[in-house]
Amino acid sequence: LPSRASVARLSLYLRSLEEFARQGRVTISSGRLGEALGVTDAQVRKDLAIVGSLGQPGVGYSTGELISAIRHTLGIDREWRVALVGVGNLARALLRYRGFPQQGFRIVALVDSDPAKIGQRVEGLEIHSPAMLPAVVAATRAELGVVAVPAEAAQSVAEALVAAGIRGILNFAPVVLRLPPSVSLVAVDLAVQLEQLAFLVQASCRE
Amino acid sequence: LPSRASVARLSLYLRSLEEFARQGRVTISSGRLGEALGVTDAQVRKDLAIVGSLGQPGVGYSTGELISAIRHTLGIDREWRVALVGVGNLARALLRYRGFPQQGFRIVALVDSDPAKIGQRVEGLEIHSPAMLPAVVAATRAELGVVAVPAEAAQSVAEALVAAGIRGILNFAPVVLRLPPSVSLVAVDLAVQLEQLAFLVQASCRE
Ligand SMILES: NC(=O)c1ccc[n+]([C@@H]2O[C@H](COP(=O)([O-])OP(=O)(O)OC[C@H]3O[C@@H](n4cnc5c(N)ncnc54)[C@H](O)[C@@H]3O)[C@@H](O)[C@H]2O)c1
Ligand SMILES: NC(=O)c1ccc[n+]([C@@H]2O[C@H](COP(=O)([O-])OP(=O)(O)OC[C@H]3O[C@@H](n4cnc5c(N)ncnc54)[C@H](O)[C@@H]3O)[C@@H](O)[C@H]2O)c1
Repeated sequence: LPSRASVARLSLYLRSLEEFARQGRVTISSGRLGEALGVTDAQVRKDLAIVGSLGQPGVGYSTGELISAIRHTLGIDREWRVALVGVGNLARALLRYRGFPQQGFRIVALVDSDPAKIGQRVEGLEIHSPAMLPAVVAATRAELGVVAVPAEAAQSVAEALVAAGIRGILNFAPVVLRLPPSVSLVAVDLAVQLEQLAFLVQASCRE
Repeated sequence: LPSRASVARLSLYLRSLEEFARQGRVTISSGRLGEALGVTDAQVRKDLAIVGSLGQPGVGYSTGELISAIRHTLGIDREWRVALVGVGNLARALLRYRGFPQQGFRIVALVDSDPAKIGQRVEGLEIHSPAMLPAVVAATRAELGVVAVPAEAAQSVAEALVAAGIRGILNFAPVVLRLPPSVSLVAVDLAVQLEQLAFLVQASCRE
């Protein structure tokens, strides 16, 4: 099994490759792919061997073939149905973000505990009450869950998603969730991206 | 200069270390730190040498010392002032997110082109028109910019931020920005996090 770090790199290679494909590049070298991301040529080749892709010496890799091999390794050559709990500001931005359906992620179920929101429709989906979560997950066959509620509600919401049969959770709330090892968990903290930016800005000041 | 990948790892070590510190662990081994993130012991030690931290054989590293060394290397042992353009759903979620001030990022300026929004106040900040961007950036001494506008407006907004003196841009819009090499750029695509989750879920199905 590739490490989390190499899987994260695969997502970044995918974006670069999709941009190269948009520019009409049919083949790409591991050096060129690595340059765009600050990854060594040797590391790129090691990562691409994981997806089963072997470049032709002197020619490089086929951009199209690499894209489909990476998509297959990541498991995004199919559709994933997503249940979203906590329909606030963040959720509304995620619902309208075209980057999700482009990679095969479809939000199919909305749940919120605010009585004023239950029954409303957002982007064509009805907002259900938390009591309806098991029924909604079953009816929509949702497989992934997004936790977009305040910190104090996140643990109980995550447990309810797991009880409803969800096997993977994307957590935005600023708390560490404690979940059984059979459930996959990815936490998002956008401050990490700002830290990366701060590092680059202060590093470029020093030069 | 450390690579982007190792800088990204520093942010992740920081989160793990802050969680260990909350649990009262005064020292930590490189192996234990790597385990939490799926990074090899040797890679952790290499990364921590960049921040100038050397563990004591058999004892490990001081959690507190590592936290301040990483914060110093990342450049987040100080406050960064941030200008945010595009005060829509995503921006409102970012404005209320406590994870930013916790790491020293303070949003100090808001700009939006919607006449209905200009002059309103959100989280204590007034929304200014795009024409006011240079004056607002100068008055607030903002150093970083967040682009949270629709795709078609993003390039011109980014150029306006650079012209106003901003040296680093965090881009949420789903377009590749073309900026001078003197400007640091980090792009966010939350679909990447969903891909990581999809990979983990399908990998655990196979076991
Ligand atoms: N990780 C990041 O980088 C990041 C960035 C921004 C926001 N956030 C976090 O995302 C979360 C959502 O942020 P927001 O700005 O959209 O908040 P918000 O207040 O606009 O929305 C939260 C929603 O959750 C609902 N809710 C509360 N308790 C619930 C429960 N038990 N069950 C179901 N729904 C419930 C509320 O009714 C509300 O609609 C917060 O935890 C915030 O800290 C994280
Ligand atoms: N990268 C990701 O993971 C991710 C996730 C969610 C949303 N997004 C993107 O973030 C952006 C914002 O999303 P949202 O849901 O908050 O959208 P939104 O429509 O709610 O907000 C956009 C705001 O930008 C303002 N605006 C438009 N043109 C402008 C201009 N030229 N100058 C200043 N302000 C301008 C609008 O008036 C509006 O207030 C979109 O591009 C969206 O695709 C990215």
